[in-house]
Amino acid sequence: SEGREIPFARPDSTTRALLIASGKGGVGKSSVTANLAVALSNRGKSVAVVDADVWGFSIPRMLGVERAPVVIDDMLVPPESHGVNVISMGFFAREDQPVIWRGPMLHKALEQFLTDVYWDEPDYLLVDLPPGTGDISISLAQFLPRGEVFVVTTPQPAAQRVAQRAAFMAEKVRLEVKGIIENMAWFAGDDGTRYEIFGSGGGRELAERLDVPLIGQVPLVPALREGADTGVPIVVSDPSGEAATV
Amino acid sequence: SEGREIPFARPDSTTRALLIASGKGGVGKSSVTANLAVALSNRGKSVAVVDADVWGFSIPRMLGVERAPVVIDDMLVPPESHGVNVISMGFFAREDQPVIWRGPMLHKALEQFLTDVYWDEPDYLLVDLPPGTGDISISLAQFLPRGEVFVVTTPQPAAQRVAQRAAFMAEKVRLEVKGIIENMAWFAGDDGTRYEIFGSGGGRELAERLDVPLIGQVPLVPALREGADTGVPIVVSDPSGEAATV
Ligand SMILES: Nc1ncnc2c1ncn2[C@@H]1O[C@H](COP(=O)(O)OP(=O)(O)O)[C@@H](O)[C@H]1O
Ligand SMILES: Nc1ncnc2c1ncn2[C@@H]1O[C@H](COP(=O)(O)OP(=O)(O)O)[C@@H](O)[C@H]1O
Repeated sequence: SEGREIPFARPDSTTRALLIASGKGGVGKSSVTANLAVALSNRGKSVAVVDADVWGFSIPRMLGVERAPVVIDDMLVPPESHGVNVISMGFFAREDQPVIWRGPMLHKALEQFLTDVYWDEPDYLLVDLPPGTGDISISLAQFLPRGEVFVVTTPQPAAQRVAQRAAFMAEKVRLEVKGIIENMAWFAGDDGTRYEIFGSGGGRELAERLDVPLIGQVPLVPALREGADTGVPIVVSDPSGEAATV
Repeated sequence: SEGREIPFARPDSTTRALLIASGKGGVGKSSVTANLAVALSNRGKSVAVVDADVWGFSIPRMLGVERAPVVIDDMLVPPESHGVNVISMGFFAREDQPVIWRGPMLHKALEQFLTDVYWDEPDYLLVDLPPGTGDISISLAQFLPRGEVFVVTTPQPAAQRVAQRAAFMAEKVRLEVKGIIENMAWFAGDDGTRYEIFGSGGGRELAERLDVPLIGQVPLVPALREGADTGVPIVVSDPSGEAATV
């Protein structure tokens, strides 16, 4: 609705806005966002997720969200799943169809996700950003000027140059990168052997280069992917305690 | 240069244009493109790669391309590596910086990759598309009306709805999907155990849905990622013989 302000942009807002970013797709950014949200909720926090990954939305599927938002008194009431309230472009589009929204229309839609949704002052607002960089990040930085950016990357050293794009983007829109999360860090075989399928050290390297903490390493856990596919995020997937560190 | 035609669009062109697509980033589309190019070259074919993955270019690094294109008589002469000639947005941008080209400027740049580069009638022209869908695919379909689209996906069933976007895009621009390549199909432990880290069946399912062949399954091979990072594509990474099938 016209003229409504964004509650999270107010100086007296008690909500921490965490923007989950990546340099490219497929590093597990959406998975990390979904599981981090549930981990925080399991610690008794009230959590909201804005799925701003417009062209690659997967949060509704990953959280097993069963119903669409309801409209009450001009406000969207977001559905809840596993203790997390969710709004996503996915509620207004099909996963197998490309979303062609761009430019001012998209900017307005994102703004409405923040102004016209009944969020009720959550402790945490997690935002799943599109991979890489782009207009959406610029819009969101305007809407959430105190947003804290966390970059999800993978262990291969070559991935860090690409992951750095997310950091450049944050700097451009004057948001701070608060930490790095290294996903798919290793795979543990049945006999406990640790296979570094995607190499090692990338998360540490990026954290050092940006002078921010490496807040966690998440291994390749087949149950995590299965959970993502079936909408049951595995709360044990907070093995490195990012929820504690965040 | 103005008015130059695209050699590959001519009806008498003997070059097969293979457009390598994916529904989202991180499924290994660029890796598959690079390794397929080298596999074809190892079979004695002349191969060119146009890295149209503008915002996520990785082909130069993956193929270990050491020098930039040279300009001779108004034409760009592409560098060669492992028997493959390459042009990429990566020659005109840094990997750790977001590329902000959009719209008509990008359309023109892509056209020039095809008209103003000395390609010398290769047997195969592989095009690494950006993940997902977008304007670039529309442009390329105009430039390469006989392009054959191959979709790279991963084994998880949930990935297929997303992979289907690439098929929708192809249909929209009137190009045919010719085959599916399932990447990261499994991981073989030291003792030969096959771990289906990302599930199974997705490639088969997508191929059946689109009524095209599943032309290959590529396992997770750490050496493939290392090769990609160091620019030495592992030619043995054609384990399922896509180069033979394509
Ligand atoms: N730690 C992990 N272990 C196993 N599978 C994972 C892990 N992280 C992500 N995945 C899987 O990898 C795929 C890509 O993850 P996704 O979160 O969609 O990446 P992004 O949001 O960066 O594009 C998904 O199928 C997801 O379930
Ligand atoms: N079959 C494979 N085995 C091991 N690593 C792989 C395999 N395919 C891709 N990778 C690695 O996974 C990462 C993502 O692959 P990439 O080709 O960049 O994906 P995309 O082009 O779809 O974004 C890269 O680090 C790459 O080296």
